[in-house]
This record gives sequence, C-alpha cells and structure tokens, in this order.
Amino acid sequence: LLELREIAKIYRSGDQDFMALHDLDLDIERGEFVAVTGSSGSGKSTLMNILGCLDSPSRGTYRIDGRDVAGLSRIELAAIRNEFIGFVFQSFNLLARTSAAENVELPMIYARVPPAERRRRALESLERVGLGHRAGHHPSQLSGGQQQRVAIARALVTRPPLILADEPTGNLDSVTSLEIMGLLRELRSSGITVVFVTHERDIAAYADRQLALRDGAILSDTRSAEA
Amino acid sequence: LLELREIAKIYRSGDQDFMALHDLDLDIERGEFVAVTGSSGSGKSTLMNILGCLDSPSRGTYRIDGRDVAGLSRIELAAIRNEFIGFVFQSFNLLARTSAAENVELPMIYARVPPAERRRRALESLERVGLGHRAGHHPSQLSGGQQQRVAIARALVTRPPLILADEPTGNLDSVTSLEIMGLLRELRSSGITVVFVTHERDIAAYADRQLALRDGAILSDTRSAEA
Ligand SMILES: Nc1ncnc2c1ncn2[C@@H]1O[C@H](COP(=O)(O)OP(=O)(O)OP(=O)(O)O)[C@@H](O)[C@H]1O
Ligand SMILES: Nc1ncnc2c1ncn2[C@@H]1O[C@H](COP(=O)(O)OP(=O)(O)OP(=O)(O)O)[C@@H](O)[C@H]1O
Ligand SMILES: [Mg+2]
Ligand SMILES: [Mg+2]
Repeated sequence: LLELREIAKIYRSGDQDFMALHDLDLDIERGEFVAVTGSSGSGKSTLMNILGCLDSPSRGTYRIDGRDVAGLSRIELAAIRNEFIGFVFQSFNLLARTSAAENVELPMIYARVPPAERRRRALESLERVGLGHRAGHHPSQLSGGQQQRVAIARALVTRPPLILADEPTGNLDSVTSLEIMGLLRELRSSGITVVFVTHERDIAAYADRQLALRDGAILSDTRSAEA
Repeated sequence: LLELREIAKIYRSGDQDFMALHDLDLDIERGEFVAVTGSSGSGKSTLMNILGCLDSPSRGTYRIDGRDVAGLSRIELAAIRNEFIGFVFQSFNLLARTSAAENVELPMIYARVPPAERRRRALESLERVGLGHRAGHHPSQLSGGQQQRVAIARALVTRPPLILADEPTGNLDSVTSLEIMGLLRELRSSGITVVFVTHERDIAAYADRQLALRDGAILSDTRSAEA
C-alpha cells in the first residue's frame, strides 16, 4: 500500500544542512498495525509527515497504492489527504474557535456529508473516545488529554483507509491510553492500516510490527509473533 | 512552603457548572519531590495552575511561605511567578518567532541579568537538556520532544525555588525522559521543590511522594520509603 524508496529529508537553515531522514526504504501493506519508535529528534514526525503527504522528501520516491505522489498537484494531494488519510498530530492542531464537535465534523465537510449526519457521527466519534459530554467545549476548555482525544476522534470519524497517529497517547493516563489503543486495534480489524508513533514500550507492544528509528534511519524492523 | 486549604475550582460555561477541583487540602514542604497522577480530566493541570499563581481558586485559600496569594495585586503575583516559580506547561508555550536560546533567556530578562551572562546561561541550560546544538533553531524547526526540552530548560535556567512541571516527559523517549528526571532530581538536592504531573508510572516513581487525583479530589497521598 505504502512504498518509500531511498527517502531523504534535508532541512536547510542558513548555512547548515541537517539530514532528518536518509536512505530510508519502507513497505507497509494494507491492514498492518505499525509502531514507530525512536529517541526525540530521530525523525519520527518527519517520516509521518511524508507518509501523510504533508511534506515532500528531498530525495527518493513515495508511492501510495502504486501511485507516485511526486507527480501530483497540490489539489490532488489535498484530495488524497482528505479522502484517504486520518492524521493525529503530535500537537493536536485543533481549531481554537470552534467546539470539539465542530472540530470533529471538519473532515466530513470535505467529504460533503450532510449537516445532520455530520453532527450525529461527530458525537458518536467523541463518545468512542470518552468525550460525548464535552462536545460543546472549545479546546481552551479542555484538558491536554481531552484535546488529544478530540484530535483522535477527528482523524477516525470518516473511517479513512490509513490512520497516521503521532504520539496519540502522549498526554493520556494508562487506562485511557489502553482504551485508545483498543479503539485503533478494532478499526484495524476492519481493514484500516494504522501507523503510530510512540515512545512508550507497552503502547508499542499493541502493534504487530515495530520500526525503530535512529538518527533518521531505520535501526530495526521487527514483526511480532501472533499475540 | 505551599499550603492549599479547602480549594475548589468551578468552570462556568453557559448554563453548566463544572467542578474541576473540590475540597482540596494540601501541604508541600520545601525540598519535596512530588508526583501528581490521575486520569485525563481529573484536575492535574488545574491544580498546577493554582499552585503556579496562573489561576485563582473559586473557593479556599492558597498560601506560599505563609503569604495568602488572594490578597496580592496582579503585579505582585507576576513578581512571585518570575522570581519564585519555574513552570513547564503541558503545551510548552514557547514563543514561535524567537530561537530556542532566546526562549530560554526570557526569565532572565525579568530578573535583569546582563545580556552576555544571559546568553551563556541559556546555552548552558540547553546543553543540560541535550539541545546545545539546537540553540539557534526556532520552535517550528524542532521536534516535539525538543520543544518540550526547551520549555524545561527555560523553567530551570533561573534555578527557581519551586518548579512545577506539567507532563515534562510526555513527548520524550525513555532514555531522554530518564535524563530529564535525573536533572530534576539533581536540582532538588540543592533545596529546590519540584512538583510534576505525569501519567507514566516509572516516571512517578522518581518522586518521594505521589498524589493521585480523581475527579478533582485527592484520592491518595503516598510517601515512598527512602529509595
Ligand atoms: N475553561 C474551562 N471551562 C470548562 N471546563 C474546563 C475548563 N478548563 C478545564 N476544564 C475541565 O476541567 C477538567 C480538568 O481539567 P485539567 O486540565 O485540570 O485536567 P488534567 O488532569 O490536567 O487532564 P490531562 O491529563 O488530560 O491533561 C476537565 O474535565 C476539563 O474539561
Ligand atoms: N524545519 C526544520 N529545520 C531544521 N531542522 C528541523 C526542522 N524540523 C525538524 N528538524 C530537525 O529534524 C530532526 C527530526 O525531527 P522530528 O520532528 O522528525 O523528530 P521526532 O523523532 O518526531 O522527535 P520527537 O520524538 O521529539 O517528536 C530533529 O533533530 C529536528 O531538530
Ligand atoms: Mg515528533
Ligand atoms: Mg493536564
């Protein structure tokens, strides 16, 4: 489904070049449940941004379902993101001036879902992350972990074929984290592909494949036995 | 050092009142190293904001070193925050348009530290969190965990008597988290009081006292034996 070949990402700041990813080859099949681990600054978010078509590599090719994304226009990339990918950002990226429910409705507006159905599905998605009672609150009226869960609810609401979650449990207590991981695992049993970044070992253990990054390269790629 | 008596915090949104903290009594002595745990939405950040004089309780009294903060003017409260408290926010709150080093210099500007010394101490503080090589970067050029560490470096740079850290390791891998906790523990051996929120059990274990919150109240208050 997702194919990265010889991917490199170089950030240029003034006179210094920094190589955030280098010589990265990666294949992810449909329905896989992959954890990405690695120390702070090792390139995890950079990799996720490339997988999510939010950023383009400096070198190498990225194919989604056989299609090279380098050739696509900005409009085509936006369409891929809206129709195909649900993204949970490391810093949530919620709209500050709208409620939790309205934030969750956003991907459905692109998909031209009618208002009444949008509302119903947004509330349903919020309930699944334990926030049905907070639907009307704005982000500033929510705790850190609640904001994180609104971001998760938003990424899941259109049931996209690919979910990319960057540290989805970083602000959540253990019980809530396990509920979220259970929710992601449930989705995956309906054929959805899930790639998530985490720095917690017991959260990474939910995946059936673990990619460890170090200094912008894949250090190890381990498939676990049937759990 | 810190004394909370019958603290309550009520958020009013429209017709609904929500009690984020209720009937909270708490004493924290100088030099203590306290972990605050609890599920998402249980009131941890609300408690930290009251301890840090960033928010006032709806009911009850809060005394710092015997002094009731309710009676203080906004200027006096700002002085207490600048001279006495180092705060690491759950969402970092870095200035986007200035470099990491300039962000870390900020508390020293209030303290009227001369420019050359400010620069030197900012770089030193960044090195202690492993970011000496990122001093010139702006927050958007830093990974999530790097931004978190800049926020930590900023809170520590004036060696304030009280450090309040809300999820300081939420975006950090295990190795970096342990380095940060080691750093906090080191500070505390020089008499600094540290209160930190975490949802990770092995991070909470660094403290010699653990406060568990539930639904806005203290569920348990455990002191560990000499570790
Ligand atoms: N301005 C506000 N208006 C209404 N409710 C609020 C407001 N700010 C916070 N709350 C509510 O108060 C409760 C406690 O929030 P708080 O941020 O203290 O939780 P927390 O324990 O820090 O959670 P987390 O672990 O998710 O960061 C939450 O249920 C939240 O929805
Ligand atoms: N715009 C940029 N300019 C320069 N360097 C950058 C830029 N964005 C990221 N970097 C650098 O690229 C490296 C990788 O960043 P990335 O965000 O992918 O790390 P990460 O693995 O997600 O880390 P974390 O666990 O802390 O979130 C970091 O060292 C960071 O400083
Ligand atoms: Mg990251
Ligand atoms: Mg919080």
